[in-house]
Amino acid sequence: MRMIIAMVQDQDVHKLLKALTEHHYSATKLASSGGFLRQGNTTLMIGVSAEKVNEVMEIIKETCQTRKQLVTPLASVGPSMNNYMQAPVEVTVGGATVFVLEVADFIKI
Amino acid sequence: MRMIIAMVQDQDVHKLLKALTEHHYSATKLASSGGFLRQGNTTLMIGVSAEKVNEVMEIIKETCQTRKQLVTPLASVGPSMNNYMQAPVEVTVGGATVFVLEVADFIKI
Amino acid sequence: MRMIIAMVQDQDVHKLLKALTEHHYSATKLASSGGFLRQGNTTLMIGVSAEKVNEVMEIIKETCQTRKQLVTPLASVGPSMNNYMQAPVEVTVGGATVFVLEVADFIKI
Ligand SMILES: Nc1ncnc2c1ncn2[C@@H]1O[C@@H]2COP(=O)(O)O[C@H]3[C@@H](O)[C@H](n4cnc5c(N)ncnc54)O[C@@H]3COP(=O)(O)O[C@H]2[C@H]1O
Ligand SMILES: Nc1ncnc2c1ncn2[C@@H]1O[C@@H]2COP(=O)(O)O[C@H]3[C@@H](O)[C@H](n4cnc5c(N)ncnc54)O[C@@H]3COP(=O)(O)O[C@H]2[C@H]1O
Ligand SMILES: Nc1ncnc2c1ncn2[C@@H]1O[C@@H]2COP(=O)(O)O[C@H]3[C@@H](O)[C@H](n4cnc5c(N)ncnc54)O[C@@H]3COP(=O)(O)O[C@H]2[C@H]1O
Repeated sequence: MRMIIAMVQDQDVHKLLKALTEHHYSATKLASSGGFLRQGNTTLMIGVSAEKVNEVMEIIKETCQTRKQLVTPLASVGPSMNNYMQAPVEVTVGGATVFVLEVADFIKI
Repeated sequence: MRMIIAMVQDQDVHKLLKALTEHHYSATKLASSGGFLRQGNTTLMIGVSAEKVNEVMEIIKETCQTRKQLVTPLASVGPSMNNYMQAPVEVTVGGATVFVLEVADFIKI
Repeated sequence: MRMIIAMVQDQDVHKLLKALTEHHYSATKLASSGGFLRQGNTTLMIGVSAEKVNEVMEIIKETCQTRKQLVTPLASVGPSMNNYMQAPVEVTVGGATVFVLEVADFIKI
């Protein structure tokens, strides 16, 4: 058994969950946010048998896209109100960041 | 050390946390939702020494119940307003889905 | 690759994420709550290469503090309105509770 932990963009979650359900995979969704952009994203936990990990990875690749985002860096805010606004920077956010962990035991009650 | 990750139904969380605390177990609660029903549930993370896993599983079994839920499947919504409503279907939701992971290191600061 | 799962107090999250970003570490934030105090806290997931775990632990130690909290225990509420209020108790909440898990596979899409 493996636990797949995938951080994906909110826009792809509906499509990904639909594809997982059609392939009879179960998943649990956690609302999360990114440490750098501090924006909302989604973390999915997907428990699957070891030989199914590759198929789930294919489904994630097909449904989750890379996107560019314009971000205004957290400029150091001066004491006066007319903050020094830096020019926006383009950041590429990947389709998914995926960790696969081994599961020592799996129990359904 | 083991990390127990348990997806349980919201209705059982209070009872389960109370029982865990009475047995001097610590837990962290995450609001989550199911990939299939898209309804709210709860994911608990419980770090315990390896020889205590069975006792925690007993506590989960005693406090978390299986329930049946009536669900109206996501019918394909036609262009007109009189959606084609499928008959509700009964889905059984288990008391808990539990993953036990090995912990390489545990540090309290 | 290791997955660091750290439960920290909300007050330290901004400082911790800033320090992690400055050291080019990525993290994902989950809103969580404690099983005992039932109060909000934060769970961070930080995926790092195995030889960087110690440096991340140092950053957590420098930014996350232990705090004392006054808590009124969940007194057994009698049928009348004049609840029996127990005297508040002081509880020490640690700077961080950290689990390090081994990662079998890491994929970026
Ligand atoms: N110090 C830095 N300087 C410049 N650019 C930086 C940066 N840190 C991150 N970025 C960029 O910002 C994007 C969003 O990162 P964020 O931390 O908000 O959101 C992240 C985070 O929630 C999660 N994530 C990525 N790597 C992770 C890791 N090693 N551990 C835990 N979570 C991770 O996946 C989301 C998307 O990550 P992705 O790598 O595709 O995309 C990242 C990356 O391209
Ligand atoms: N391998 C796994 N990995 C990660 N999380 C897992 C998991 N197995 C279960 N879970 C979590 O536990 C919840 C309850 O699952 P259970 O199997 O008892 O109860 C399930 C099951 O009886 C049924 N179900 C799930 N997928 C189905 C499908 N493709 N077709 C028909 N019924 C399905 O619907 C109930 C609710 O499912 P839902 O996804 O909303 O909510 C799931 C999900 O949040
Ligand atoms: N083994 C574990 N597995 C999963 N999560 C864990 C964990 N150990 C700690 N945590 C998480 O870290 C938070 C802080 O724990 P800490 O031990 O520093 O600080 C704790 C501890 O000093 C105290 N405490 C916990 N359980 C207690 C009990 N049964 N009796 C008396 N004090 C307790 O209350 C503070 C807050 O606990 P709370 O549960 O609200 O919040 C916990 C919980 O969210």
